[in-house]
Amino acid sequence: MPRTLCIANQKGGVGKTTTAVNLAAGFARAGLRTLVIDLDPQCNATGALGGKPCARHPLLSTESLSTHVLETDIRDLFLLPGCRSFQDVNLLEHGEVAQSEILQRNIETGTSSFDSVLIDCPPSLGKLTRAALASSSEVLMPIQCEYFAMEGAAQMIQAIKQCIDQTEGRLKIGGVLLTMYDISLELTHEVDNEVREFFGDFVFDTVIPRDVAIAEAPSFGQSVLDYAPRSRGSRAYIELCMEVLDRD
Amino acid sequence: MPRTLCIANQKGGVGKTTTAVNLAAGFARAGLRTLVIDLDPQCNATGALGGKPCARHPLLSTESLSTHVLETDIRDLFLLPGCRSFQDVNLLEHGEVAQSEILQRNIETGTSSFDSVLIDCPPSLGKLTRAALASSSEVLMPIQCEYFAMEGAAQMIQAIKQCIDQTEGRLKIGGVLLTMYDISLELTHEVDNEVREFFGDFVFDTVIPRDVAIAEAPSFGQSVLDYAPRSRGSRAYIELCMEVLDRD
Ligand SMILES: Nc1ncnc2c1ncn2[C@@H]1O[C@H](COP(=O)(O)OP(=O)(O)OP(=O)(O)O)[C@@H](O)[C@H]1O
Ligand SMILES: Nc1ncnc2c1ncn2[C@@H]1O[C@H](COP(=O)(O)OP(=O)(O)OP(=O)(O)O)[C@@H](O)[C@H]1O
Ligand SMILES: [Mg+2]
Ligand SMILES: [Mg+2]
Repeated sequence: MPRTLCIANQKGGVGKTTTAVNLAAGFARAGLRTLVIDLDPQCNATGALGGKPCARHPLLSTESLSTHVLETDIRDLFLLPGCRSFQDVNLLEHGEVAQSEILQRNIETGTSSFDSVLIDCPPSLGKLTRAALASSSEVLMPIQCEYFAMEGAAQMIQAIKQCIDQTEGRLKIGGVLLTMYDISLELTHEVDNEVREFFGDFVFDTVIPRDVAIAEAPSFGQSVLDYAPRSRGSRAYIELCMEVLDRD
Repeated sequence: MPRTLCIANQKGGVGKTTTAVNLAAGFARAGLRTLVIDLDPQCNATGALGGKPCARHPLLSTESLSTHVLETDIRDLFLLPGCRSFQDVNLLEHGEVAQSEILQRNIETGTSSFDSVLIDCPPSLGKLTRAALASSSEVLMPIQCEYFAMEGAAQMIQAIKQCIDQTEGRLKIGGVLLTMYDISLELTHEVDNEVREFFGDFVFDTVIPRDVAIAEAPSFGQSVLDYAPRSRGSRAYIELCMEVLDRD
């Protein structure tokens, strides 16, 4: 089983996709054979890595995962594209337990040839995210330094604890990442203090600064590491990559 | 039937809650008896208006809506709080059609004493958002001036068109709002051009600038109009309010 990180937070727009793509690019650069799985019907991770969404979600298909895995422009980085179709999402969200089990089984059996796997989740705590948590070895939670960030954190932790119980402790909290960090704003420091008080050592030392290079990179189908290698955003994701690899 | 605006976009973190709260405060200031309905299990609109989430979602209860409506610190502004409980959200998301119909019926029958109603939606195109669209007279779509914004726009329009067909044209597109607009970023101008090309006259003339006062206001349980009346953010939401009222 590869190291499988679930990038999740029910709050929208906190940097889940951005973190999945750029952290994966960092792992690939460190020589790890890495797969990004796009579980969000918005398919942002698929677009950011230059892929096209599938008509049917590969995780629901009976064919082996490897038939759907795409190469990206980055050596050692591969993509399992997402699917915009609501039937599939609805099928996963509303289907019987069996559907989530298919998803879990496909993730577990289809990823053994990789060293690391990152799953980009939609902004919800529905069955898709719960199935992703259940198939992962750790959860990484990006948090924006804004007021609403803390409101949903307790709920997110509750859902993670439920998953940890159900998987008999296989899932652990990989870490909490502060994103879009703006050192000049008092609000940022206030939320930073609150997050560190609530999460303690789970919070990564590395924070990701707000940097327009990070927001521009996906329009070129590149990670920020390739698009703007000397930017603060790129350096921060490389630093985060080192810290995550250290925590293994 | 009051004018009922559904504030929706499946993309996360684009300013749905911020727009629902501050636009509602603008309507109340213009003398309209206004209700904010919090349909998001994150309950951010509830927190931003100083309310507490309910144990059971008021829209699913058999009691009349008015028993759950709360006053806020703002004259003429009322709140129907949200509910964090997943049972209710799951019930709405997974339940039979009947559940969505209860929601729709409760919105339609319970809001007749108001002049305007704003519904804050979660970042998804699931049954909750679709039921909200079906109970509204118009949909207002906040869009962040970032690359991923356009990726999901076409899907959102498709879902809105489906709703317009199902409600025999009662729902119309109220407008598209550009949020977190940063005039100094080239990315902002690029996305602005793309959005106006795609949506044409639906795009409001008013854009909401990125302004930290907007992000600080909810931690004081206030709208930005009350928290920082001379800020760019407050002026922009007042301007938007005038433009929305003009479009009626
Ligand atoms: N550190 C950063 N600096 C500047 N912009 C950023 C940063 N991180 C993310 N962004 C931008 O902010 C927006 C939100 O980020 P992203 O889409 O990754 O969040 P998300 O949590 O995946 O959203 P969703 O909840 O919709 O899935 C994107 O437009 C992204 O480019
Ligand atoms: N114009 C603005 N300037 C600065 N910050 C803003 C602005 N609009 C919103 N924000 C902040 O950006 C974050 C995202 O906004 P908000 O929570 O309203 O988006 P949302 O679409 O409701 O998110 P979700 O998809 O999670 O429901 C919040 O922390 C909010 O305070
Ligand atoms: Mg995302
Ligand atoms: Mg919201």
